[in-house]
Amino acid sequence: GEGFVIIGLGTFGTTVATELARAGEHVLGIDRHERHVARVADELSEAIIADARDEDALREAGVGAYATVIVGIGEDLEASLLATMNARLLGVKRVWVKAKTRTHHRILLKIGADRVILPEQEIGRHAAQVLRNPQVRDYVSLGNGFHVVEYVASEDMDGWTLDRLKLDDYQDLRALGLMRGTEFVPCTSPETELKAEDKLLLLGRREDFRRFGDVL
Amino acid sequence: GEGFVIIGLGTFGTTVATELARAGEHVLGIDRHERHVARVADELSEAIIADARDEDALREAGVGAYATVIVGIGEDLEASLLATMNARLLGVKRVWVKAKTRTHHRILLKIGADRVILPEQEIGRHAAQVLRNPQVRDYVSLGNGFHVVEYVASEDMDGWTLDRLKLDDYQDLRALGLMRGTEFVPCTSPETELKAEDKLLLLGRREDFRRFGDVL
Ligand SMILES: Nc1ncnc2c1ncn2[C@@H]1O[C@H](COP(=O)(O)OP(=O)(O)OP(=O)(O)O)[C@@H](O)[C@H]1O
Ligand SMILES: Nc1ncnc2c1ncn2[C@@H]1O[C@H](COP(=O)(O)OP(=O)(O)OP(=O)(O)O)[C@@H](O)[C@H]1O
Repeated sequence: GEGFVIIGLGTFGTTVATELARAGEHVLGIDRHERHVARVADELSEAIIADARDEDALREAGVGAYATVIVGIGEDLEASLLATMNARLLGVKRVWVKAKTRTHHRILLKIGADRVILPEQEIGRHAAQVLRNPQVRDYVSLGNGFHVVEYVASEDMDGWTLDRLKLDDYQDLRALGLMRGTEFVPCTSPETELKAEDKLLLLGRREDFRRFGDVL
Repeated sequence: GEGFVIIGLGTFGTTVATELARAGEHVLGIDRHERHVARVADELSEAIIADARDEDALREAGVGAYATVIVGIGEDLEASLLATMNARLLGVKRVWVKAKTRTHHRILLKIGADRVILPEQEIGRHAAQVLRNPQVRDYVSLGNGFHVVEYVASEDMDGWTLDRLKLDDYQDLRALGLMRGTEFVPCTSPETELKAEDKLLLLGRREDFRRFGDVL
């Protein structure tokens, strides 16, 4: 609540701003390029042309009244740092910042960012995982080395029963269930039959998945 | 198998290349800037300075022998398009391409990319979701409007039984289980007691989660 300010309306900043606005949130967008402001002005509550390095400009834009600032300036480290520091100076409670490198990441955390986001690294890691294991469609990390993996059953697995996956051979691997189109199929019985394209929802440790992928 | 070529060693390309190399895959990295090639040369199987727009340069680099090419050139649309077309001309089976805009996305698919990746949009959408619902830690899309959401129990929810979430009031919402530290707790009984910080694994439709988030 209490609105969102997006400073830097590049691809990332514009996406965050418009997604929030479409969900009904109050969004102020700020960029120093008139064209970048103009292309989102209709969708946001407010859109202002300003240089984020200028504390007074941000104060006049009313940034201090907001609970959250997102800084979407990736290339210009100095501008990204100044925007972050200015947001903090104006009393903003939550500041998230997009960055390009681990070094930016560390510096930003030191100067007051609550969270630093590295889109190219996150998506790059994810792409590498899926490239190596095409049946791994997506996954979430739960922390502590555990993951929930969306694993798509291949043609060869059509007709297999669940026990053929030998999940018990692994330290901590289990099937939470599977989606077949729009139908949820529980995986409580080892006799459960799989069909090609079924989306198995597997929970386990990273090491389990590595071996599981090698075995299949 | 059969190796990976990464054309364009920016942040995304470098991440994909090094992640694959660290997993033991055979990786060839290509970039037109000597510095970008030099910084990853030690980690990859091979690293070459070349302009991806030059089909002969790519042929000489041996790109035709690989099964997969990843194009990590985001800014220069023409170079990204040419790199994609060249990879196809050289007979590469799988070509994934990073892009910045929906327009690039559509053009790339038309000229032969198997998959187009938009890191800033994907992470931007994800960030917007988490900003609005801090308890939504992560999620995967299963297609057909279904998602698996990692939902962190708040302090207020400490001691709640599962039935207090009233999951049955929603069209398709169910608890697949929850992680408490490194322990998996099944959610088969409505009497299951929740603790703060528990990571609930919920499966449901987008609309269900929207209402669920509003109610809680
Ligand atoms: N000092 C500044 N004040 C306000 N806006 C700025 C400032 N510097 C850069 N911007 C804006 O930030 C936006 C993002 O800029 P940048 O070129 O760093 O993009 P990027 O990190 O490549 O972004 P993306 O990948 O999200 O497109 C641009 O719209 C740019 O005009
Ligand atoms: N014609 C080309 N041939 C080979 N490499 C190229 C060519 N054009 C650009 N590159 C390289 O592609 C890489 C990515 O370039 P670009 O500036 O488009 O990055 P980007 O999309 O902002 O990348 P990232 O966000 O992943 O850092 C750079 O290392 C650049 O040298």
